[in-house]
Amino acid sequence: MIIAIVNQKGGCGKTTTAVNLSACLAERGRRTLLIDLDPQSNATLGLGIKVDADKSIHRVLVDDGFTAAEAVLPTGVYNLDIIPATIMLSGADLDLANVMGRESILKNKIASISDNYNYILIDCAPSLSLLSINALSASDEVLIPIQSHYYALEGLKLLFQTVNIVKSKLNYNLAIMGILPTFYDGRTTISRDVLSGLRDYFGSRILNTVIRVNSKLAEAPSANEPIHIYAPGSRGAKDYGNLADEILEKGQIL
Amino acid sequence: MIIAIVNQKGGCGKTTTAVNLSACLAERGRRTLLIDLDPQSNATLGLGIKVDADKSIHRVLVDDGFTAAEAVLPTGVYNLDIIPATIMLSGADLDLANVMGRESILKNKIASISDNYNYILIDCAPSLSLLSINALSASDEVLIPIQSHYYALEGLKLLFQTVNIVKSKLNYNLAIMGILPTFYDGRTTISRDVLSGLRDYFGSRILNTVIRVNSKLAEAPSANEPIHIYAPGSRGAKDYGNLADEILEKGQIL
Ligand SMILES: Nc1ncnc2c1ncn2[C@@H]1O[C@H](COP(=O)(O)OP(=O)(O)OP(=O)(O)O)[C@@H](O)[C@H]1O
Ligand SMILES: Nc1ncnc2c1ncn2[C@@H]1O[C@H](COP(=O)(O)OP(=O)(O)OP(=O)(O)O)[C@@H](O)[C@H]1O
Ligand SMILES: [Mg+2]
Ligand SMILES: [Mg+2]
Repeated sequence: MIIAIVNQKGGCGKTTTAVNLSACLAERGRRTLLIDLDPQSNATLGLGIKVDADKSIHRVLVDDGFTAAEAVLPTGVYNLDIIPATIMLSGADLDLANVMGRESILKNKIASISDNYNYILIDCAPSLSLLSINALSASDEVLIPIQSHYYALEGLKLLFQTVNIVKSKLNYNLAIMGILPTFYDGRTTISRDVLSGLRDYFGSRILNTVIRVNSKLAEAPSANEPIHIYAPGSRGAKDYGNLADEILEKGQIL
Repeated sequence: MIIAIVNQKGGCGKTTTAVNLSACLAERGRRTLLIDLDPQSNATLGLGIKVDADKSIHRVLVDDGFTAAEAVLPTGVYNLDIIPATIMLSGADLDLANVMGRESILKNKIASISDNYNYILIDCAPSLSLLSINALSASDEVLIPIQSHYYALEGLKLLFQTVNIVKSKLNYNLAIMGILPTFYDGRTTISRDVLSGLRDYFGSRILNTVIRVNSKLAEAPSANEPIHIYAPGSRGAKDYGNLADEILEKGQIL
């Protein structure tokens, strides 16, 4: 299963979800690949991956002769591999602008390795540009992290419109896995109000798991470790463990 | 003085700073204009501005015959005007891609109204695309909000490189006003570590004011009010008031 982690709102926990959910799926014995599709390369940084400038996702996208398999690196976490990003990726929109079938390059390139993994997760930049469209057209499901804040609600309309366009024009398989509330702080009215608003409006599309605010999640990247290794007893480790279990259960139902 | 609020890292407090700093400058008697240059239009939303789809910053940029003055709207806060954004702005990179002098369109368009204001603040999207370059080339100073987190540090190198390129090729006036630590929570080691790391590395380029975590700042946009009106006694109101005072003092020195 290929999961795109998308939301054009900045700072809503996309990378933190990509890194920690993929690590928790790997810990539960699933072969997992994390693809960093954000020029900021935060997922690559957060796992402490040293990247050969010439062997990143950027080259996979722009160089027909370079396969996805050649860019795969181990992460040090058992069962978890990564295709890293570098800043070169910020040129992708221009590099790919005139390429035939530019929206489906990632889909075609990862087809050759997708059988090697149970789960592939794609971390996206805070935008709905060509890179994020590539992620949506390559994926089976979309996971949408959303902060329990007011500004976060506004962008959802556009995000759903974009998903529907990709679904109708590029990838009719694409389904919404769910909306993941992040940065939840039960002590504040804004968190409680936004969460109950989300549940009223989106019903079962809101995942059961809620990611609570937890400073250990902000610390773990500086130790280059996913949360279940950096702070196994923390709220962050419990919440991302619950998320992995919820996603594995959803997968069962099919 | 024209100030661009820029950082390609998502969710670091750009919009919260743009809205609340401009409101605090207005409260201190300065004629202030806020320009929303982010297609997410969070600054427009956060002040509850109703926008005529055809009279936003997008039209100012793409329509030679439409002046900046025609797009200016009152905000309901005394001394504070806004040029709002709509989602149309997400097409700007493509709309302007082949226009002569595309990096300096904003600079030329706001020249005709800049004498009407003491301060003009520009809220940017979480990217270093053509819109943010337009903001940098139109500005006198750059204000860089940065979360007290690990991922936030990584993008600074690229941001400084971009500022230097704009300074050498488009706007030799451009100076760095300072780095503004946001989401500071003195109870967590990550906040304390990152802040002391920032002060060691950047010295006096780090502003004295630190914006502390405060849920009132996340609540205020849902009431369409800046923080000094929504919660005048809150930490957020104090911190953004201090920031306005620090910037006014810096202006004095010149
Ligand atoms: N639940 C949480 N509790 C506390 N801190 C968190 C939590 N989730 C993420 N963070 C921290 O908040 C910051 C923003 O999260 P993150 O970088 O994952 O968001 P993002 O959506 O990937 O951002 P961008 O839009 O820039 O890609 C990071 O510094 C991260 O460490
Ligand atoms: N000091 C603070 N304390 C608590 N919440 C805050 C603070 N500053 C901002 N917020 C909230 O955090 C979220 C992110 O802030 P904001 O939207 O201003 O960041 P941004 O950099 O403009 O994001 P983007 O990259 O999407 O433009 C918002 O929901 C905002 O209300
Ligand atoms: Mg990210
Ligand atoms: Mg913003």
